[in-house]
Amino acid sequence: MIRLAGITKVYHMGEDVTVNALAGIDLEIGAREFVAVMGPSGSGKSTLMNIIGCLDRPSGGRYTLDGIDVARMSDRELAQVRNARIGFVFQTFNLLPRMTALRNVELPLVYAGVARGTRHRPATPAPRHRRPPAALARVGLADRTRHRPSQLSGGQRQRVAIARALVNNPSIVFADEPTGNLDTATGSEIMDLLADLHDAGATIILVTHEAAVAAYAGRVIHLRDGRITRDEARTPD
Amino acid sequence: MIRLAGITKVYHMGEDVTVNALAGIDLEIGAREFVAVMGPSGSGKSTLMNIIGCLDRPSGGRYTLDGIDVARMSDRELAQVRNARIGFVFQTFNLLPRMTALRNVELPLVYAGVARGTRHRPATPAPRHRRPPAALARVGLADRTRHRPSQLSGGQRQRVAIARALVNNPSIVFADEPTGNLDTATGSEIMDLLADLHDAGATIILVTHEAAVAAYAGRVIHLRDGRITRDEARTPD
Ligand SMILES: Nc1ncnc2c1ncn2[C@@H]1O[C@H](COP(=O)(O)OP(=O)(O)OP(=O)(O)O)[C@@H](O)[C@H]1O
Ligand SMILES: Nc1ncnc2c1ncn2[C@@H]1O[C@H](COP(=O)(O)OP(=O)(O)OP(=O)(O)O)[C@@H](O)[C@H]1O
Ligand SMILES: [Mg+2]
Ligand SMILES: [Mg+2]
Repeated sequence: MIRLAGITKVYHMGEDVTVNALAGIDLEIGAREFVAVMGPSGSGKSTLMNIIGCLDRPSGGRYTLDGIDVARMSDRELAQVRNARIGFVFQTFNLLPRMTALRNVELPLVYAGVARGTRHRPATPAPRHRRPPAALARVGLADRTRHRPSQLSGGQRQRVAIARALVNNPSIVFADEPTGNLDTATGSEIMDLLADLHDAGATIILVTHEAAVAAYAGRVIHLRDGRITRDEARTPD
Repeated sequence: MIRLAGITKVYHMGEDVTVNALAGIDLEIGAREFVAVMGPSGSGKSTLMNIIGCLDRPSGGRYTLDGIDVARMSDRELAQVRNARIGFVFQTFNLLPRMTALRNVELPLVYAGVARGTRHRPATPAPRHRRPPAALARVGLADRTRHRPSQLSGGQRQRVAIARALVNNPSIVFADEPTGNLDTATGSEIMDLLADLHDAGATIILVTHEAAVAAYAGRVIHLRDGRITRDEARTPD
């Protein structure tokens, strides 16, 4: 389903400085897998996630998603894939600061054209429209829907980012350190939520530095200096 | 040294909604202590840190720092205390996006008047001026000084925030989830750095959700719903 061959990502900074964020990645991830990506700070995990999640383009190599060469997709086609199939929880949340939690979670539905009606098109039937409040309730934020990001704790912002990533029922979920700002109990609730989605058929790819979180995955990939150093199936506990 | 009595923080959101972020905190922290603050997401940890760190004012109660009632300090006096004595690592880093890592770390020195010379005053002697590069090297970012935050990984931004907090040799270090975005090995290096500062006489107050991080502290305080539920001295390992 996801196939990377010789993927590189190079940053050129003025004065001859080159950063090889990814130095040749060969990787295949099948549908319905649950993969954890681990590795030192700066080793390329977020860069890898952004490329697989169609948020960034590689410098070299080939990425095919369900047999389609992603390099041949236009920006618009990439955006459509992202909206329809992918949910992305960013390491730094990336919430819109002037919108409430609820509005932030509604946004993917608006982009996918399934939110409120417009004068050209009636509103989508209720079940879909009710998703944002339900998504926020599922991450324990039913009483924070009207808060803006600056009025939320760090872990609450992280959970709004998680709810936003899941509201469109994505078939592939990318989660970059989804429990980094959460206490252990709340983190477990989030991991149970991801495990439920996995059971329901989603592919989950997450970055974590915590062994307890990686334990939910069926496979653990280790990165170092932009390369994969280990790729092991593990028996889920 | 730090004394909180009946400290409250209340947010009033339109339409009769009140959030009691802190609901009555009584707490004393002495010089040279190493304290870990733990508790569920949204329980008031960052709010408490911001008040003790003189970044925010309580709604009620009394906070005395070295015998001085902080409520009686002007904003300018508070800023001076912060710059001279306090280093703060924010949960969401708060780096200036258009400045390089080096410039971000230099800022506290500029505010404290110890950076480069101006036409009114010669530059401060070299040892202080060399602090920003040394501070960045100590967190493993010697080769990232010219990167801006958007050109850094999540954990690298976190480490820039840590270097910035420590560059002024603060006597009180506040660290809000300082290892949340770091792999275990890098996280240990940061904790060793904090332990060294503690040995050298600093007071360390940190928020964490990881037991391995709290293990460095001599005392662990638990918050829930804006109150302290447990306050235990522990034998450092
Ligand atoms: N400006 C604000 N207006 C309204 N409510 C706020 C505001 N800032 C914070 N809160 C609320 O105050 C509570 C405490 O927030 P705080 O950031 O101290 O929590 P925390 O313990 O640091 O959580 P986390 O572990 O998720 O970082 C939260 O429930 C939050 O929603
Ligand atoms: N725009 C950029 N320009 C230059 N270098 C960059 C840029 N973005 C990222 N890098 C570098 O690429 C490397 C990989 O970054 P990436 O964000 O993928 O790391 P990571 O594994 O996610 O780290 P962390 O665990 O700290 O989040 C880092 O060393 C970083 O400094
Ligand atoms: Mg990252
Ligand atoms: Mg917090």
